[in-house]
Amino acid sequence: VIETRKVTKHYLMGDLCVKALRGVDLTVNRGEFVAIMGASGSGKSTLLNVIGCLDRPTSGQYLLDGVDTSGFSRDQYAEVRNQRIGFVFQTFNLLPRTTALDNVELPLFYDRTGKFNDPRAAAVESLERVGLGDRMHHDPSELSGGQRQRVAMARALVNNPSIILADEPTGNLDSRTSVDVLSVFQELNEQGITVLLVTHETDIAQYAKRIVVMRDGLIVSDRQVWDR
Amino acid sequence: VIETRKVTKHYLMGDLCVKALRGVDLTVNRGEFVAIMGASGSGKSTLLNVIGCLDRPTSGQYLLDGVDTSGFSRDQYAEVRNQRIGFVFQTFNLLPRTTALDNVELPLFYDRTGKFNDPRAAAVESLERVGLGDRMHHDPSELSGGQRQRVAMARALVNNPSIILADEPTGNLDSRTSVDVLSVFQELNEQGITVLLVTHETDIAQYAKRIVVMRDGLIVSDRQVWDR
Ligand SMILES: Nc1ncnc2c1ncn2[C@@H]1O[C@H](COP(=O)(O)OP(=O)(O)OP(=O)(O)O)[C@@H](O)[C@H]1O
Ligand SMILES: Nc1ncnc2c1ncn2[C@@H]1O[C@H](COP(=O)(O)OP(=O)(O)OP(=O)(O)O)[C@@H](O)[C@H]1O
Ligand SMILES: [Mg+2]
Ligand SMILES: [Mg+2]
Repeated sequence: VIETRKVTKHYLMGDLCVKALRGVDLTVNRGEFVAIMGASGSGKSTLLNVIGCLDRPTSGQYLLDGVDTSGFSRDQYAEVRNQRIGFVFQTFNLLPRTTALDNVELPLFYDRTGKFNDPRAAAVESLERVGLGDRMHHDPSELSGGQRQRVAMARALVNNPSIILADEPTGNLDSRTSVDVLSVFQELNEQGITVLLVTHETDIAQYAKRIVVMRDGLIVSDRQVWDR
Repeated sequence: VIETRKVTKHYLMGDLCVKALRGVDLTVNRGEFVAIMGASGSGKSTLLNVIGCLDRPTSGQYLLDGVDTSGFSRDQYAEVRNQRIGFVFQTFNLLPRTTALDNVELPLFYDRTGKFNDPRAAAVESLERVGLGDRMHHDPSELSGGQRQRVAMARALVNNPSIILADEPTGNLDSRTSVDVLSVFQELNEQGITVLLVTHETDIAQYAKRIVVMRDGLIVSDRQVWDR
């Protein structure tokens, strides 16, 4: 369902060229649960942004469901981001001065498939699933770091995406809350949803069935996880 | 050096009262290295904000170096924040559209002690110490999550504070980079600097000499760490 071929991403800063991705080949099949690990600055978020259609590669190809994304129009990119992919950002990206409930409900206003006849109920359920049933009317400045992280997760899941991309979703969570959140991802994966999870913790990566390790913009290891 | 007595912090939201801190007694002596752990929402950041003079308690007292902070003027609060305490925020709080170097140099402009005759050199050294020597001219949007976290750290350390308060400083860092960053804290602690570190990872907490655990706005355990 996800296939990158020799994807590179270069940033030009004056006469310096920062090579965030240097030729990444990654194939993920529908229903897989993949953890992506690697040092700070190794390119994990950049790769996730390309896969989530938030950024285009400098060179190389990215095929989503077998279709080359370089041909996409702005509308097609938006449709992928709003309906097919749920993205949990490393820096949450919540709307300030907007309650958790409204933040989570927002993607449903963009949904034109008509399958959400009660967006408010779907948002409430999504927040309850990550343990925030009693924090729905707080805005981000009235929430703890881990609570904001979970609002970002609830928002990513609310429109039942077929692919979930999560960038360090447990970075601000204690182990008990992390386990609760990861079991949500596991349940969704058992229902056939594809999950890509960036994490720097090996305990968290163990929840996945495959671990990909990056270093300096390249994939250096890619193996199945046994004995989960 | 730090002493809280029955500190509470309540947030009023309509007719609801959220009790983030419910009576916290914590005494930290000069030169200690304390880790604070606890579930998401248990009050760790709120406690750190009170200790860092970023927020006042609803009731109870907070004594810094034996002086009751409730008597402080605005200037005294600012002087504590700018000179005595280095704060690494859970959400970094960097200035956008401002390079890492300028972000780190900023606290030195507020310093009126005259001890920094070369603020730029001090900022460069602080960034190099956290491994960002080659990212100094990037602004936050051009940095990875873990790099932004380290800029926040470099900024907190640049004016040689006598107390460091770090809120999840390794939440976005891989284990190798975390070890590098924690050894910076350990070195500073060996020079006599008091360190309070909020973390949700037990591996990280092991670098401290004492671990305090919070739950629902209270301290539920407080013990020394042996066999480091
Ligand atoms: N301004 C506010 N108004 C209302 N409630 C608040 C406000 N700020 C924080 N809270 C609540 O106070 C509680 C403690 O928050 P705090 O940020 O201290 O938690 P924490 O232990 O740092 O959590 P985390 O590990 O998730 O960062 C949380 O339940 C949060 O929802
Ligand atoms: N807009 C940009 N301009 C220049 N360099 C950039 C830009 N965005 C990212 N970079 C650089 O690209 C590299 C990869 O960044 P990326 O965010 O993918 O890392 P990461 O693996 O997610 O790191 P972390 O674990 O710290 O979040 C970093 O060294 C970063 O400094
Ligand atoms: Mg990242
Ligand atoms: Mg916190």
